[in-house]
Amino acid sequence: FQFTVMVVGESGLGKSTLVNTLFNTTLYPPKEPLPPSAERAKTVAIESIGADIEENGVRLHLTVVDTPGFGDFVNNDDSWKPIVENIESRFDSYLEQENRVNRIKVIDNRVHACLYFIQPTGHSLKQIDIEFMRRLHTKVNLIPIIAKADTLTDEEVADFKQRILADIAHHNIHIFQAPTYENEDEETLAEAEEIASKIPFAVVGSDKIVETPDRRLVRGRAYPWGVVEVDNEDHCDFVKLRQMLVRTYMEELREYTNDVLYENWRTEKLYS
Amino acid sequence: FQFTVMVVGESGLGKSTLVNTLFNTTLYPPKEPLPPSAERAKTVAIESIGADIEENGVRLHLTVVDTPGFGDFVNNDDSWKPIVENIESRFDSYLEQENRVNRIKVIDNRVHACLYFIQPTGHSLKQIDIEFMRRLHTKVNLIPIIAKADTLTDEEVADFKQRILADIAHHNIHIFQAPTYENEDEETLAEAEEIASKIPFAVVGSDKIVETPDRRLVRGRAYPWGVVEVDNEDHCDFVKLRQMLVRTYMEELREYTNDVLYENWRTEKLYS
Ligand SMILES: Nc1nc2c(ncn2[C@@H]2O[C@H](COP(=O)(O)OP(=O)(O)O)[C@@H](O)[C@H]2O)c(=O)[nH]1
Ligand SMILES: Nc1nc2c(ncn2[C@@H]2O[C@H](COP(=O)(O)OP(=O)(O)O)[C@@H](O)[C@H]2O)c(=O)[nH]1
Repeated sequence: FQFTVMVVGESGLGKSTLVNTLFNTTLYPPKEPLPPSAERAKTVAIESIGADIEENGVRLHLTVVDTPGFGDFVNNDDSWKPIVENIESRFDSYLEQENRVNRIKVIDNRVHACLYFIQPTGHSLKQIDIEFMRRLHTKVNLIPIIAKADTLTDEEVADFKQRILADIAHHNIHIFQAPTYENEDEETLAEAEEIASKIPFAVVGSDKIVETPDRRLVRGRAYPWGVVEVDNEDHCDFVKLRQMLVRTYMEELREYTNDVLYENWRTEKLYS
Repeated sequence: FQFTVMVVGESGLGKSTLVNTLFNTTLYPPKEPLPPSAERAKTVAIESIGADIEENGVRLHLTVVDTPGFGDFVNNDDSWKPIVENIESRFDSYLEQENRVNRIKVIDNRVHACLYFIQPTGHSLKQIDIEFMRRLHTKVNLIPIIAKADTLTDEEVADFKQRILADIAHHNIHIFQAPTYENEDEETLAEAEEIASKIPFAVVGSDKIVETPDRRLVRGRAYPWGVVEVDNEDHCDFVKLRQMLVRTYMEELREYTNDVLYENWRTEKLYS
């Protein structure tokens, strides 16, 4: 089946690295650094990259939609526009397929989740974060994540998460909340709550294998003062993000997109 | 005597922490986090904070000029303007004092150095960095520093420094280069070269004392995977920045401001 995830955040927040880490694949090859004289983009671009991968024995076609340029200009007014337009054009093309007489094979390339990367300032959300999320939370499942979380101590992560959630609540922004079902067993409910309690996930990404001081080989980042391990839950919430996105909630993300976000858009379109 | 340093960079790059670390004083008290409903600034502000400190047995009046709001808006067009205006108004007030008949006590509150904080993206300079530096390098001694350098591995720091210097060269930006004199001894020259080779300094700041795994008490940041030490030259260039700013070059920074930057501005003003 199809799963489309969009990544949004300013350049240098580790987006490409995180996508590679999440799907354990070099979806994004290492970047060739631009020469200083290179012409810099003037508007937000929308680029897609696809791959067939297998998760939990399930084969899926993964599409990652990148949004280079977002937040990178001196003036970022309306930088959310090309992104909203892209999401809605996918709704349009789905509606068109649904409306065909002969609906043999509907290809669902709607955006099922949007990973929004928050710069680890340690203060609170930036203006651009709030502007973006306000415009997009009714169109796509928003999953805000704290980028490069190895910049923050445990205490700073806890405070930062609290302030981010306060900002989100204050601006009435709806971020993706995994639904819980009454008929689920204790263990699944506990796991769902465990995941929910970590939002926004503070993640570290790495496509490199490094050796820890006690000689284990892990995915991580090696600093002179120690090694951050991506898959170590005492170091960051990467495992939780992966569980939420890939193992536990891929189905819910697609259903919510179809049953709620797309339906609301379709209804609005009919009556506008 | 008077020493005035300006700090510029977007919110959350550790500017207040670094100032406290540099002068070993709580010049900036811990920030009270703003509530989500707080009205956010709309323009760049200029705020000064002063303190009498002693460095190397020399008493000096230190003024730190902060520029909250720079780079923080969705639209940062012209965010350099209030900063350039502030620097020039200080030139104006110095010129006015010089022109008085009775020049008893001239107070030099011109900006002697500007610490420009670069976000540790790992790629290259952002548009706003280039825009700012192009506008200010002829008005003030620019000292670019890589903020929160504990975000970068040793290899990433080396690559990032190279690309930053390439960007700076490409745009003909003049950053402060400490002058070297022919009559200096071998040791002083070697020290000067050692400092110059680290530019732009990759710094880590901390006003907290933490304990290292081998039980030393140091200024630093404690992570689950290790302790970054501010004063450890294998961890960051903080010591070099401090040497350049406080021990070695405070005199040169003030002289260059007076003999070159101010003089050029004064000449331009006379002929404009
Ligand atoms: N500290 C830290 N650096 C990271 C992390 N992930 C990636 N990086 C580094 O950040 C730089 C930019 O990463 P990249 O994935 O290209 O960012 P993008 O521009 O958002 O796609 C590279 O030097 C990466 O090695 C992370 O989790 N923590
Ligand atoms: N990783 C890292 N965090 C830092 C560093 N210096 C300060 N911080 C943290 O970054 C956050 C913002 O620091 P602050 O000094 O208020 O930044 P400012 O907004 O630029 O003045 C705080 O949580 C600091 O503890 C540093 O060198 N490295």
